[in-house]
Amino acid sequence: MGKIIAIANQKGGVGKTTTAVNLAASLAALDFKTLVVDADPQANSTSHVGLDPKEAAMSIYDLMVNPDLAPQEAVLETEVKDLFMIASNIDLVGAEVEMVNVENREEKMRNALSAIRGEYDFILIDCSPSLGLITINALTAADSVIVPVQCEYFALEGLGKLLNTIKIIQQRLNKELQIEGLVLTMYDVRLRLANQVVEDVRGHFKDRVFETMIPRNIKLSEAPSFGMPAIMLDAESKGAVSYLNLANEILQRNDLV
Amino acid sequence: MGKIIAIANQKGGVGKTTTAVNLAASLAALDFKTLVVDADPQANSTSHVGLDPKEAAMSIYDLMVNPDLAPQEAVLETEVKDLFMIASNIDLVGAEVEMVNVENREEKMRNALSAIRGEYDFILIDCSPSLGLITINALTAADSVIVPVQCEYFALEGLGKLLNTIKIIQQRLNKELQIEGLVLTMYDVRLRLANQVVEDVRGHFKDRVFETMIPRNIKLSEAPSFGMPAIMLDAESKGAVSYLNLANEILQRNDLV
Ligand SMILES: Nc1ncnc2c1ncn2[C@@H]1O[C@H](COP(=O)(O)OP(=O)(O)OP(=O)(O)O)[C@@H](O)[C@H]1O
Ligand SMILES: Nc1ncnc2c1ncn2[C@@H]1O[C@H](COP(=O)(O)OP(=O)(O)OP(=O)(O)O)[C@@H](O)[C@H]1O
Ligand SMILES: [Mg+2]
Ligand SMILES: [Mg+2]
Repeated sequence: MGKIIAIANQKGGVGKTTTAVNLAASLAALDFKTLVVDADPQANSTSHVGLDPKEAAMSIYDLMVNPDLAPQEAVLETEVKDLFMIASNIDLVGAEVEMVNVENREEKMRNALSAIRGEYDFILIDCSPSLGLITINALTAADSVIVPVQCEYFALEGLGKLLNTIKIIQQRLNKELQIEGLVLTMYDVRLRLANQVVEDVRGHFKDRVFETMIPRNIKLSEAPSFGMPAIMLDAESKGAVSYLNLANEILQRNDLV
Repeated sequence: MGKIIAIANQKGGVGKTTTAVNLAASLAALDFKTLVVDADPQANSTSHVGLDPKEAAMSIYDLMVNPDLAPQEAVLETEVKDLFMIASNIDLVGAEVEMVNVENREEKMRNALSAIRGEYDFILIDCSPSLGLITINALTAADSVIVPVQCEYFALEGLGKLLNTIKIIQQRLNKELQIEGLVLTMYDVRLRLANQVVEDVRGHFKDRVFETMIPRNIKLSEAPSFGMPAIMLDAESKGAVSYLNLANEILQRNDLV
């Protein structure tokens, strides 16, 4: 019974896409069948695994607006065994306005994914930098949420708002939603600011913060230009290893290893 | 007659807020009276200049939904002489859905700013990482747009969509809208990827790219935690100097120096 995890933070550029793709690739490398759903109209996750959003016959947008479609039709294979993708589409930009008067508009993604969740061990949803309808759909569809927190000052400011939104979703739309954890990203041990942010976040959120931190690592930012996760570009790199460690930590927390 | 410049890019974390605040502070340091409008519900620009969005009596949201308000009432002083701010408000998150059936909803910000533009030499609008209604309002209100482009792979992917959106705005909502320029941000001369992005962007967009590049510089990311622009934290830092150079380049392009 696949676990659905949303990767969300309305702050831009904190490592949501990098986390979604590299964590998924790590879980796949550990033989867990994993699906990434690209719920960001920028379609960065789709291109990060080497796919072209324009070539996808169907996207998560189609599944949300047309419940008769079989979600399996939207699933694409990637270069990585056990890693699959449902692509994004630019039409997601208009979905919020299009669905203004639609009943249960927050549950469209949950309904779309319910028919296929049993075929995967994990389903990771990459969200856009916003708390709008599509991200709310992802949080309503998810069993838990991973919050990437960049080791920068602005990253702290937005956390309160995000956790408030998660509380509202838990009360009104998805009682089961848990916080899988906060993951510190782009950590540079040499920077005083980064160490300050780590101290603040661990002090405030305690064991809800993963032990594993993702260091700033050039292979993580180069991998998308090759259309592959970092584990395929350079499995020995600090970036790839850190995401493998994160995968293992999540598996332990879920008693799967 | 103040020039209104939108700082926009739907890709998250590329340096929109850092550019809006530090460019504005540099223009103010050169004795140009400058107003920053924070059109991002994250309110990062507002806190970057040391203000608390919750304490602002009025925000850009109020001016947009209530045309009878005098925009001067929303203007706040900052620690920097000649630098002023109109704060953001979390209510911006709901504006897109609230204004679905409102006539001329794309022109609300332009109308709100028209009464005060004469009082400033420059008005910079910090946009959120999206191409939704608020960013469209900013592009409709603006005379020109500055596009921060992070020296990373994903930054290139989104440029096409942004430039398409700008073309549509020029055709339908704002014929006068020009591209002030693309500014390369977080440039690290040691990284092959960064140099590749610089080459690609300069090759493709030629003289629409500013000569001035903004280097990755720790003072730029520390300054927000002190509630001030980098020029106040450390005017000699590479980050502060690069934004002063950008200000001078823009002034030259506009025959103001
Ligand atoms: N640990 C890291 N080390 C180095 N570069 C990184 C790291 N994590 C992410 N990056 C780079 O930083 C940029 C931002 O990361 P990413 O695009 O994953 O963030 P995001 O939160 O998905 O952004 P958006 O808000 O636009 O969706 C990308 O160019 C990415 O390649
Ligand atoms: N040149 C730079 N050198 C070092 N750090 C930088 C630089 N420019 C921006 N930063 C830092 O990188 C992060 C992202 O920058 P910023 O918040 O300005 O981007 P943004 O485009 O406004 O993000 P959003 O899409 O969330 O609005 C911030 O923590 C900022 O302090
Ligand atoms: Mg992303
Ligand atoms: Mg910003």
